[in-house]
Amino acid sequence: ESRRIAFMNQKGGVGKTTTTVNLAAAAAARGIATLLVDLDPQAHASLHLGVDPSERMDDASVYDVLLDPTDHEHAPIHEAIVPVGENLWCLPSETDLAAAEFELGDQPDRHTRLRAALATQGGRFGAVFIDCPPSLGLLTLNGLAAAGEVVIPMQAHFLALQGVGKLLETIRLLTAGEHAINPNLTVTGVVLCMHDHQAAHTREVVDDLESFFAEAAELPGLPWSSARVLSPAIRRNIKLAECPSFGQTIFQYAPDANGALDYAALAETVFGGAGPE
Amino acid sequence: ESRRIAFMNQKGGVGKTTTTVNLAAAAAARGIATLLVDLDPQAHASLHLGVDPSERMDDASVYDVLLDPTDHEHAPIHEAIVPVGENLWCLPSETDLAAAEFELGDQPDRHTRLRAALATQGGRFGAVFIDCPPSLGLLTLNGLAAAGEVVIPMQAHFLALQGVGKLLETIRLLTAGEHAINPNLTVTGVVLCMHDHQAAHTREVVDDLESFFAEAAELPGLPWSSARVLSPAIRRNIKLAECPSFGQTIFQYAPDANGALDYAALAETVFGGAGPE
Ligand SMILES: Nc1ncnc2c1ncn2[C@@H]1O[C@H](COP(=O)(O)OP(=O)(O)OP(=O)(O)O)[C@@H](O)[C@H]1O
Ligand SMILES: Nc1ncnc2c1ncn2[C@@H]1O[C@H](COP(=O)(O)OP(=O)(O)OP(=O)(O)O)[C@@H](O)[C@H]1O
Ligand SMILES: [Mg+2]
Ligand SMILES: [Mg+2]
Repeated sequence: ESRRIAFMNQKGGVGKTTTTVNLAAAAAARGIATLLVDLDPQAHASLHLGVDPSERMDDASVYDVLLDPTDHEHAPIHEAIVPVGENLWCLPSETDLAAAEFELGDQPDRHTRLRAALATQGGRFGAVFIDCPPSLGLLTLNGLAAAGEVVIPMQAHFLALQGVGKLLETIRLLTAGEHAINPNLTVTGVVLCMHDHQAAHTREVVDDLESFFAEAAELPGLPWSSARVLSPAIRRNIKLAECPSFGQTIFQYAPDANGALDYAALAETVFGGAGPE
Repeated sequence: ESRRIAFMNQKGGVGKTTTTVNLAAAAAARGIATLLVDLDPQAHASLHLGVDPSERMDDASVYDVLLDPTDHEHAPIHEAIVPVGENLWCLPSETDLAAAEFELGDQPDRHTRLRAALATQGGRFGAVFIDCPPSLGLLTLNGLAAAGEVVIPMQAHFLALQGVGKLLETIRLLTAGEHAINPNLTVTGVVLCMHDHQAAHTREVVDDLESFFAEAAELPGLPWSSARVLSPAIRRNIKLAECPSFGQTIFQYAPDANGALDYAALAETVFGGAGPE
């Protein structure tokens, strides 16, 4: 009943952070103790939740936790997780996280550092949402190894379908084989972000996605056998682009805006009994 | 008179590729022999120009050129550069490029591989446009070391201003000090992408940018002392989002669309005598 979801897509600017933050806020509003883990050195999820790394130079961040994922007396995990709202916590990022890929470079457990760190938190959180950077590197792999599920934010363009293919291949590498890093990882689905129902090719792209998932459903044992296009699509809404600069979620900034309605409805899809347990 | 421009911004999805491709096409249309170098393992600039890495598995790419940047008889540079239109060539990317960061990891000249490769091409191209991935890693550093100028595509959000500060710091590290990798690198300016003149905070963000550059102009010797907000801003135009999926530039796909008009006008700003020589 504890959901660990990695929000990943190696393509930049598709709505990973916007989705991770606002879905986490919606989960918290539903009474779920929610932790957002910011795995992007650019720290936009942290900033979006009002946590500014430049004001936390002496405080622990997810970088420190990756370097030391234990819970011994002075371990960074005890200080790194900060409350940001009711039922909502953040494990924030910082610029130095960019160095983690090199510093952990050849450690045998370099992919499972975050998983080890989250294991120290037991049942504290009902939902852990992991915001991944736009790459398939070590940080994203830590997110995927630590999660039980993957959600793929994307835009409904044909070019985006190519990227999804590559992304699913990465997930398969993590789940297949006898030394699989995370054999039970499943793909819960795709979130359509910045969605324009009227655009010329939108319907075709969505149809392509839906038939892909319908075919996958016939092939049990694939990580995406029960994946689907999650509804509703998140419509383009300027309020969603404005609120991060003010350190506010859409629910704080513009609770009646389409962006708030769409993410609240998406939270109902993900948490309302339709998702994997 | 040969312009080498790196299009960089570590933030994802801000319009780097869209700008590099369409500005390159506009330069070619003005009669300038133009080379687009795709430094992103996701190869969207290559795909946008109709070059599909999955159909070129046995062909040389920018990856091979980074591993061997010479022009000896069988060097990859001789085959990697492919014509994609009148006055327009592409040095395409491929998925394996993601491995370059590790493979070049500790070579002393790992930052200047692309520069060495482009030096083999002499005066062949009047313009070299380098599309960078959404990071400040080794690939982007190769792009910055190989360029004479930097153009920063971005969106007019307050959060974007933070990222620009970090980006300029990176440029300063490359240009300052006695061992500077590229001391003559200058910032030509910012391209405002997906611009919405009507949005609530757009004017404020643009004002912030313009005053930042006005102050920088008073401090000679900074890499951005003559940087400016380049005009026009590129308006949000759905045609720009559609054409990459068909391997077409905006000038091929929708030559009368606002996207075509805006990028043609931007080319006039960059090449019409207003840029550095
Ligand atoms: N539905 C939406 N309507 C309007 N703007 C949106 C919407 N979703 C996201 N945006 C804006 O689009 C931009 C990219 O979104 P976001 O930062 O969430 O993407 P990302 O995938 O996390 O990017 P990165 O790859 O850099 O981590 C941001 O400026 C964001 O505010
Ligand atoms: N002016 C515009 N109007 C509408 N859509 C645009 C515009 N500029 C870019 N886009 C679309 O926005 C998305 C992101 O643009 P683009 O891929 O050029 O950004 P990028 O900075 O290169 O991303 P990445 O960081 O992943 O390399 C693409 O789907 C693109 O087609
Ligand atoms: Mg993000
Ligand atoms: Mg790009």
